[in-house]
Amino acid sequence: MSIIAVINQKGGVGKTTTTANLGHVLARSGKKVTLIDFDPQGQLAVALGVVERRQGIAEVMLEGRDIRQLLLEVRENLQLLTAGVRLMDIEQLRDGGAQRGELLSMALQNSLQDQDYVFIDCPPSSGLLAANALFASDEILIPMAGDFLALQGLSHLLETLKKFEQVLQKNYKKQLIMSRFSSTRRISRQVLNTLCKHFPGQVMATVIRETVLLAECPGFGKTILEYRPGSRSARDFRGLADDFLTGRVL
Amino acid sequence: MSIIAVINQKGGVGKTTTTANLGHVLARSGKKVTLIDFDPQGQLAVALGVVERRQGIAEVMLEGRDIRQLLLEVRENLQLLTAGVRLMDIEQLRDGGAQRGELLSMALQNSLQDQDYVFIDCPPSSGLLAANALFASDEILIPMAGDFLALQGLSHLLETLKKFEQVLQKNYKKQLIMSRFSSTRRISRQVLNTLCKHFPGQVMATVIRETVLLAECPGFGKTILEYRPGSRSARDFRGLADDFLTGRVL
Ligand SMILES: Nc1ncnc2c1ncn2[C@@H]1O[C@H](COP(=O)(O)OP(=O)(O)OP(=O)(O)O)[C@@H](O)[C@H]1O
Ligand SMILES: Nc1ncnc2c1ncn2[C@@H]1O[C@H](COP(=O)(O)OP(=O)(O)OP(=O)(O)O)[C@@H](O)[C@H]1O
Ligand SMILES: [Mg+2]
Ligand SMILES: [Mg+2]
Repeated sequence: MSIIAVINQKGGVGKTTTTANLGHVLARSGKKVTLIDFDPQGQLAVALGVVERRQGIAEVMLEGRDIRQLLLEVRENLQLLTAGVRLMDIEQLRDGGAQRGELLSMALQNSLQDQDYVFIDCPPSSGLLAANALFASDEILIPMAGDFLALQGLSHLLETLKKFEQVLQKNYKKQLIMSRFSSTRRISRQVLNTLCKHFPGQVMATVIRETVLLAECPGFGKTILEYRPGSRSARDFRGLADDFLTGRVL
Repeated sequence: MSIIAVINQKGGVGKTTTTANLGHVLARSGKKVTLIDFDPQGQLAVALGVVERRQGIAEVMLEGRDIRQLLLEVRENLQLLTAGVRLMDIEQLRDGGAQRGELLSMALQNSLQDQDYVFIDCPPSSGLLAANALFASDEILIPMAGDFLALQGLSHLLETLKKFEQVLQKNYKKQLIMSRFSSTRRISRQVLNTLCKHFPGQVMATVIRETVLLAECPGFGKTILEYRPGSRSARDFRGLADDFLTGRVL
């Protein structure tokens, strides 16, 4: 079982979109996948068609609730643990010192062992929620949009990750995903070229193209596989899943 | 002097882009404008060409530094107060109870009185930084992208704002800006129609169209007025400034 944080403090780059769609493709291919909505906005649940507020990971971390009772089977082989009602409280925990960063890791201990992959959809910030996700994870996926501010934000993220690796004595496997690529935009191509140059062997081979379909499908609570199974976008995510499983990079 | 929070916890909707470009147009038209980078990512400074890390609003709030010494005149009539090095610390302040939310308001007291407008570029979160911005502001601008998750996130934001208004006994003037509008995308038109239907008189008349120019110009530290003065995008922001000054809504 491997735990993967989908993280980037830059907003709107495609963290939730990547988690929902990559997760679903892997589940369809027979892997056992759990997705954790670790953003108080709760958009991963919405994107998968779960709209009512319900207890989730926050209540496991803060109240010791049993994870098994809160997991929702949202698709075949795909479970969702929603954000819960109190996830925002974790950002403002005052007591507990360094242990505040270990709550998620403790909550996941000895559970989900039957899963192949657990993905954590992170919020666009670098506080205690991000710290908890990083502490609990073995791998990191970094969605990147094809624009300058996303590239500029990456240096901020890598500084944060470096600090974590030093404190935790950990070396994460880090992979970048080009998640909103417009081949007609020079800036998009420049961002991709820059990533390949500075992070050789760490950029996943399949780019996710910018398409209106991915802006529409969360509105129906459907993944791209359900909304437009024959689309280029569905192919993009199938390609990304292959990259993830085989380690194919640019 | 009016203080305006540019806020939306949904990431990547155009908060920083709106603050930089609307601020510059108003300054060009002769208004005295101060912009505060209230996001630890520090992207408002980058978008205006200020790249080195320097002291800013965090040091005013946490160390009592004098605001006048930290203000940068970045364009004619346009001052910038950068994020500073310790802005992230504010999200995790543990002591001080409710006063933790008043630090910005106290820091701005009796300064910037000579300004016409002070805009606060907020981070994509709803913790203590957002609380400080809301406490200090009289008005709120909410940039909205033309996609379903931005619309869904709006209900989350409005819940947060309602709580604030009750606690602070305040009634904010709230205006929505359609900040990444693609007329060829049905979802974009649907989002705009939904906003106009549910928030009559609160959607600013000019929509900011999606254009590669706005994804490029931060890379040169230029606003749209400098990067492509004759473009449709420059016209969009001039129109938005007129809406802001005259109260023109859809
Ligand atoms: N490749 C794409 N093409 C078009 N739209 C996309 C694409 N990827 C994501 N989107 C849309 O862009 C918006 C932002 O994506 P998403 O919400 O997944 O990003 P995020 O990083 O999770 O955002 P946040 O920082 O707010 O959590 C969403 O409305 C989504 O539907
Ligand atoms: N109308 C537009 N057309 C094209 N690109 C845009 C437009 N508005 C903003 N952008 C680009 O989209 C990205 C997100 O915009 P911006 O950074 O201003 O949003 P934000 O809400 O401040 O993000 P964050 O939540 O990370 O603070 C940036 O790279 C910006 O250049
Ligand atoms: Mg998200
Ligand atoms: Mg911003």
